[in-house]
Amino acid sequence: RVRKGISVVNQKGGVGKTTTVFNLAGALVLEGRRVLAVDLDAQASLTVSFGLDPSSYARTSHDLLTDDNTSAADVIAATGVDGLDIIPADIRLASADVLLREMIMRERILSTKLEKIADRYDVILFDCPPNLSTITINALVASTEAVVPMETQFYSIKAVDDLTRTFNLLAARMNHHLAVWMLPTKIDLRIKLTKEFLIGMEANFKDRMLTSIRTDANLAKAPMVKEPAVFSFPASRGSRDYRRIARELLAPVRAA
Amino acid sequence: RVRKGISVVNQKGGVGKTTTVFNLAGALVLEGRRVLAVDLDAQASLTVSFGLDPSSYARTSHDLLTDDNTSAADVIAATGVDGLDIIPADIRLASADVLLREMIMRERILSTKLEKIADRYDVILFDCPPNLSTITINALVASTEAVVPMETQFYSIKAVDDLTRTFNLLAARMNHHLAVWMLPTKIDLRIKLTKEFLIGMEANFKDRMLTSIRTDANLAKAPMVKEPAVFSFPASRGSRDYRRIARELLAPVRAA
Ligand SMILES: Nc1ncnc2c1ncn2[C@@H]1O[C@H](COP(=O)(O)OP(=O)(O)OP(=O)(O)O)[C@@H](O)[C@H]1O
Ligand SMILES: Nc1ncnc2c1ncn2[C@@H]1O[C@H](COP(=O)(O)OP(=O)(O)OP(=O)(O)O)[C@@H](O)[C@H]1O
Ligand SMILES: [Mg+2]
Ligand SMILES: [Mg+2]
Repeated sequence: RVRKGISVVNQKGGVGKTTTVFNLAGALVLEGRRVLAVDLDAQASLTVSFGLDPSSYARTSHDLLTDDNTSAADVIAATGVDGLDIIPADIRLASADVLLREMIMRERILSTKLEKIADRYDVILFDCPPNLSTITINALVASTEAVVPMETQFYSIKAVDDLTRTFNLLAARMNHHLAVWMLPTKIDLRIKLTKEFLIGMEANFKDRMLTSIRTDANLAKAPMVKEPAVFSFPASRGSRDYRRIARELLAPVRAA
Repeated sequence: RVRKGISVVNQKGGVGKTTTVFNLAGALVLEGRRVLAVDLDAQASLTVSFGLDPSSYARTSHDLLTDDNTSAADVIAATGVDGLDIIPADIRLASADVLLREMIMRERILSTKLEKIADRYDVILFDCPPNLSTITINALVASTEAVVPMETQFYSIKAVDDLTRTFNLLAARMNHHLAVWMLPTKIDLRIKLTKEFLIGMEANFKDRMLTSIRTDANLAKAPMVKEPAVFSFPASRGSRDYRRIARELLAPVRAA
């Protein structure tokens, strides 16, 4: 396993997975860590967030997962930010799951290949697609921790239940235990429903809760200027919130 | 084909697909139409929106897609709203795509099975998962139209490009032509970025644009009371907006 592999995961769509990886990666670099961000979504949202063109890469995370002759070193690319590399994704990932199902040790492909470059990075972040496919399982198996972005909305409850079942399955079937952190996103405490929902989350997840990410238009703007908010909007709420999360995830007391 | 089959589709997550199917279905019932809503997402967000328990059904859309002996009539269930039925989903859909890939005529399974009950409904709505899998293709092939909910955000541009490629592929490979409508969601014109984005969308899609759905907390609350907003919050912005969309989609001039 990587020293510190963190999957940012939730099969519910649009909760802020990519926004979290993009901005947390920047925040971890500001904490002096060497970071690799892995884009595992066919939409390649993380890749385009850095202003990169998914179709410009001969090999991407699709090849890393489905081609035995592709190593991690073959697909690592620069992001333009010192100390932060990326493994880009492309649209072919949309049908990778079918190819993966036929492969032996299909859940451990990422973990095995990333071990070879593990010493080059302090943290590896995985941006997962909005599903619980073999690709997402690969990220979880290669990780020591999982961060679950959650909106304060009705559909989040069932999403977390389904996700918890997957974590329990990994522990039972593969003896793979993750430290799981909940990350409330798009938080606006002026909205009554949000406040009530947050109180429920805190009662439910107790010391498994990271501090909330507040709603901030600058987080939606950052990919338009191709830089995480910690660089493009350093004084913004969003930047401060992700810097705090970076410190929370690095704090020794947090290591499960 | 069904007289009027509408796929609500966008591989970008969290843009308002389920919210659109849930509330548009209610609005179409108020227009006097008999409606079937088909849940094709493993998250079963649409199923739980009506207060239904996905695990309480012996057979769901998963079986309709993967089991030759399951007919549409076998999986149709009541929603509690007169004139509105549902085909529920369940978590097993998460691995249905792999089973589908092995089947002959895999893209036409839904279309063929739904033809048998087509005369019972005026409109069939499909709530698609956040990907462009064989399941989503099945919905598109069974449809005459596609509604694409879009947020006014950076990631929407690439999402629509990728989606348009899929529509073009269907037309070229299967001679299947869809009337495609863009539906701006979560619109708040007080936000400058939203206004600018909307102007860009209108210039780009011209007469393919439906009227916007404004941001409305009641739309997020409606699934908590298990009834579309047109019934649970009839005076709300969200309810009015979805009633207008229902009329726009039914208007003869719209029929592509
Ligand atoms: N804290 C926040 N404040 C404001 N906007 C946010 C925040 N977090 C995310 N967003 C916006 O919400 C939308 C969804 O976020 P994002 O695309 O990161 O979610 P995701 O979970 O990666 O989606 P998908 O399931 O499609 O991969 C984006 O337009 C993003 O800019
Ligand atoms: N017009 C709106 N105003 C306010 N909230 C909205 C609106 N439309 C959708 N929402 C909220 O945004 C969130 C995402 O919507 P929804 O779950 O319908 O999207 P989706 O595209 O179906 O997501 P997925 O990709 O996970 O299937 C939900 O919490 C929903 O309540
Ligand atoms: Mg994403
Ligand atoms: Mg949905």
